[in-house]
Amino acid sequence: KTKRIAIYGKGGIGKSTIVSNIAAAYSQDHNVLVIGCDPKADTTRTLYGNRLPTVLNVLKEKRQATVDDVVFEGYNQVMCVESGGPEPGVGCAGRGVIVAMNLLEKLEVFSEDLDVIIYDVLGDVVCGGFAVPLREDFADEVYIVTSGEYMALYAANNICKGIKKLKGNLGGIICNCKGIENEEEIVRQFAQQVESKVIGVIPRSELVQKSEIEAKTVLEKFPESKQAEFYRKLADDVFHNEEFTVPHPMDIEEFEEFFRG
Amino acid sequence: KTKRIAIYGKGGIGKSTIVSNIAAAYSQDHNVLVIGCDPKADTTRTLYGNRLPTVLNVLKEKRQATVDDVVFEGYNQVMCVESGGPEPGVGCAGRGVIVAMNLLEKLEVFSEDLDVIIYDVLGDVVCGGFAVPLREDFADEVYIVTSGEYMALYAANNICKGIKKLKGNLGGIICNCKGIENEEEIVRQFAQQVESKVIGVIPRSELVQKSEIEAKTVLEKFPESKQAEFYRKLADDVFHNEEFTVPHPMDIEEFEEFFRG
Ligand SMILES: Nc1ncnc2c1ncn2[C@@H]1O[C@H](COP(=O)(O)OP(=O)(O)O)[C@@H](O)[C@H]1O
Ligand SMILES: Nc1ncnc2c1ncn2[C@@H]1O[C@H](COP(=O)(O)OP(=O)(O)O)[C@@H](O)[C@H]1O
Ligand code: SF4
Ligand SMILES: [Mg+2]
Ligand SMILES: [Mg+2]
Repeated sequence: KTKRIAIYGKGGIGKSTIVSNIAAAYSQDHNVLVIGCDPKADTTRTLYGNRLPTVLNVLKEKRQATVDDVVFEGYNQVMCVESGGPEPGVGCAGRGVIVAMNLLEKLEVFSEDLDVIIYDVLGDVVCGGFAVPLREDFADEVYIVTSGEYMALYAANNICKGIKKLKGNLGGIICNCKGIENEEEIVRQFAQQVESKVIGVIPRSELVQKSEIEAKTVLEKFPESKQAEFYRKLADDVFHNEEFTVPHPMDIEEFEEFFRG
Repeated sequence: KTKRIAIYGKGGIGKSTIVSNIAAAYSQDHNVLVIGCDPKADTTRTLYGNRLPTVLNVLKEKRQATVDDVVFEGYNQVMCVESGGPEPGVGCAGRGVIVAMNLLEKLEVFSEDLDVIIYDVLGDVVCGGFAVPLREDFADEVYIVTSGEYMALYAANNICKGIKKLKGNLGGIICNCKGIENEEEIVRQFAQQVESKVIGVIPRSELVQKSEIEAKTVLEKFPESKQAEFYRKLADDVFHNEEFTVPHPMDIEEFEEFFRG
């Protein structure tokens, strides 16, 4: 059975870095499809080596798009798709996700022999197209990327509200460290408060920038590094995870209290 | 003529801090109305001393809301409103802004004897309700808050796309420093690239946290400080600004080039 995972988190928190590196880890032994659902359209850059044409942009040029117009093969045969977003100020920012999901369904991309599908989804607002991987039959498990910072945890709590509303399954919280004091403990307490768990901790590392500059993942550029090992471990723990919860988000007073305490 | 200003920027960049402090600066000699258009609903906390009831939440309880249900007087008689946002996963995150604008119009709040109206608007996505202060007859001038970081400038460039699309007037870029190397220069070059200017630079300061913890602005808690002076200067430069441009946003390749260069 295909493992269908959605990764959510505040913009800039590190979703694409984590998604591309765990996809690279899975690619050793599995058929993987990565679908970028962030208007930034840069989830797959380090897997493909370049920015992909987005589904939205392809459909502006071609009325009948084929699989080869929107699905591209990257590192170790990871399949890559970027939804894209409309021009700012023109309709719903999440429209690209809706259009991409419909097209991939129509082109029967989802019925391929895939072991893992990973959605990388903008989490600053949980609405419109950005709620689609949660609400419709696209992803079975959700993981939230956060750091110990207020803004990241606020967004994580908001995403928990969305998951609960849309009856999704929260598999766990991924701590992508920013170097905050006591960061791992703060994130563990947050996970406990929302009735989930920390499924992985990824340290801050220069190797991320060094590989990113060459449009590569850490796994490709520095396969022997400790950082690559952290991503492999996370990939493994997510793959074998069987504990899911409906999160118990904090209301605003509880959240402020939690952060001050 | 009432000065009607919208402040946009990436979530967490410092909009509310800047909006509340320049409102406090204006309050000396002017009638000011501050309208929070961020689902976080915390723009006015340091002006009122507490979190305000949001328009959306008030309308859940009362079908006929009055001015006193949604407009609250804070520091130095600054009038405060919070739009609020719907529960994540339930409809458009910008719905609170639309509902609040309609209610304030109906209650004739805008026809009051106001010198300055300031909108604090989420800028991670420029769509739905978040585009309303740009597209409809609510604000005449837009200012974008950014730092020297990639994510903040990416969002600023996106907001420029929205302003251009919706034919808004960009008054300038406000640099809220994060302590990045060469930050002011990076932001000046960005402003030049999009055919705008830097209208103010606000240093990073502990006084922000120290006053925020007491739900006060820097102007209220530390009126004699250098930081308060920076906010007063910005308020002054914005108030007297008469140069507006339709921004010239960068496309994605130009933006990547700009940031690498
Ligand atoms: N563990 C890490 N260590 C160092 N830098 C990181 C790490 N994770 C992410 N980054 C950096 O943070 C920035 C944002 O990461 P990204 O994955 O693009 O975020 P998102 O997809 O959530 O917007 C990138 O420039 C990336 O290089
Ligand atoms: N100039 C500054 N110096 C230090 N901290 C700041 C400064 N401006 C903002 N902050 C901090 O950054 C955080 C986010 O600021 P805020 O104004 O709430 O952002 P936004 O309204 O854009 O989401 C706040 O915790 C605030 O204390
Ligand atoms: S639903 Fe969300 S993404 Fe769509 S227009 Fe509204 S705020 Fe924007
Ligand atoms: Mg990303
Ligand atoms: Mg704010």
